[in-house]
Amino acid sequence: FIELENVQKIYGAGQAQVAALRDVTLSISTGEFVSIMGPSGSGKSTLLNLVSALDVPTSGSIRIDSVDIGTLSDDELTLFRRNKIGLVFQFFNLLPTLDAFANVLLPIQLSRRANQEDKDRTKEILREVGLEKRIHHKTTQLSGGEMQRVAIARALVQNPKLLLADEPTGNLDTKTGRDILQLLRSTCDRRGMTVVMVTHDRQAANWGHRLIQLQDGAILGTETIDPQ
Amino acid sequence: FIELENVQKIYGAGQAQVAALRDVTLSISTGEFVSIMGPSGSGKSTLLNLVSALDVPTSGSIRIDSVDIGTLSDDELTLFRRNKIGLVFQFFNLLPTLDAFANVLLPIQLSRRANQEDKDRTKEILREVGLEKRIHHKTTQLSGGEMQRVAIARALVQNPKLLLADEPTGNLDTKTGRDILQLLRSTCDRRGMTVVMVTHDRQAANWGHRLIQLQDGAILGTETIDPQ
Ligand SMILES: Nc1ncnc2c1ncn2[C@@H]1O[C@H](COP(=O)(O)OP(=O)(O)OP(=O)(O)O)[C@@H](O)[C@H]1O
Ligand SMILES: Nc1ncnc2c1ncn2[C@@H]1O[C@H](COP(=O)(O)OP(=O)(O)OP(=O)(O)O)[C@@H](O)[C@H]1O
Ligand SMILES: [Mg+2]
Ligand SMILES: [Mg+2]
Repeated sequence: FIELENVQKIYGAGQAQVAALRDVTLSISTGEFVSIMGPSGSGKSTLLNLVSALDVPTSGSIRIDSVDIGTLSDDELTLFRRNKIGLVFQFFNLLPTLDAFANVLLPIQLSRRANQEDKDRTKEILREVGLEKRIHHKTTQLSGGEMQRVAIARALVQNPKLLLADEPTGNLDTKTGRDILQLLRSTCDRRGMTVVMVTHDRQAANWGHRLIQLQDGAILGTETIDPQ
Repeated sequence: FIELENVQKIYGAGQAQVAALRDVTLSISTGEFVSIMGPSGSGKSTLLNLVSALDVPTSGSIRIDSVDIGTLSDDELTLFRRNKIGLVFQFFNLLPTLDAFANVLLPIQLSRRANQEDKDRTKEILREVGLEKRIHHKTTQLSGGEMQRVAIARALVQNPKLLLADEPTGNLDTKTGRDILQLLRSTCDRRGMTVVMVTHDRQAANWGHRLIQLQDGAILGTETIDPQ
């Protein structure tokens, strides 16, 4: 489903050049849940930015669902991302003036007029992440972990084929984090959604099928995770 | 050093009222390192906002270094905060157009003209948090964990009497997180700095002298942490 071939990402030039990713080759199959771990600054968020086509590699190619995303126009990329991919950013990117409900409904409203079914789905997914009592709180009236769960609900609301999540439990206590991981894994198993999750927490990584270790922009190794 | 008496914080009114803190009484002595844990939404960040006087309690009193902070004017609060307290926010609050060096130097420049010694100190503290190679990266050119470490360096640069840190290792891998906790604890022991640290990670909490558990805005219990 995802194929990276010799992907490099180099920021800056000359003296201040940083090789965030060096010659990464990787393949992830449909319905697989892959966890990515690695030290701070090792290239994890950069990898997700390239796979979601929010940034472009310096060299190498990325194919998703058999399409080389480097060949798509901006408009095609926007539609591709909107129809196939759910994104949970490391720092959420919620709209501060909207409430939780409006933030989650937003991806739907960007594609078409939301109907009653969409609104029911939005309330349902907010309930699933434990925020039934915070539906009409503005972003500024939510705690850190509550904002993170709004971001997760927004990424799932349109039943994406691919979920890219950057430290989705980083601001959650162990119990709340476990509930979220359970939701991601059961959605993956039930609907065949492919998941790529970056995390610093080994317990969280163990909810995946496979673990990839990244260091200084290169893949150190990959291992199968025994069912927990 | 810190005394909270019957502190309440209630947001909103009527139907949507939320009691973020309910009748909290707490005392923390000089040079103590206190860890605070609790589920997402239990009132941890609210507690830090009140102790740092960035928000005011609905009722109850807070004394720091024998001063009732509720009686200070805005100007007195600004000076009090700048001279005594170092703050690590849950989402950093860095200035995006400045580089790491300028973000860390900022608290000094707000009080007086920075001299060579200040600049050397700024470079030194960035080295201590492992960012000697990122000193002149702008905030937008840093990873999540690197931004977090800039925020920690900024909070420590003026050798505060009190450090308030909201999930300071939430975006760090285990090893980098341990280095930061070591730095906080050794600064606490060496200089008698009082530390109040909110965390979701029990391993991180264990670097403190005492653990306070918060739930639904109330203190569930407090326990001494055996030296690790
Ligand atoms: N301005 C506000 N208006 C209404 N409710 C608020 C406001 N700010 C915070 N809250 C609510 O107060 C509660 C406590 O928030 P707080 O940020 O202190 O939680 P927290 O313990 O830091 O959680 P987390 O671990 O998720 O960061 C939350 O349930 C939140 O929804
Ligand atoms: N625009 C940029 N210009 C220069 N360097 C950059 C830029 N963006 C990121 N970097 C560098 O690239 C490296 C990889 O960044 P990335 O955000 O992928 O790390 P990460 O693995 O997600 O780290 P963390 O766990 O701290 O979030 C970092 O060392 C960072 O300093
Ligand atoms: Mg990152
Ligand atoms: Mg918080």
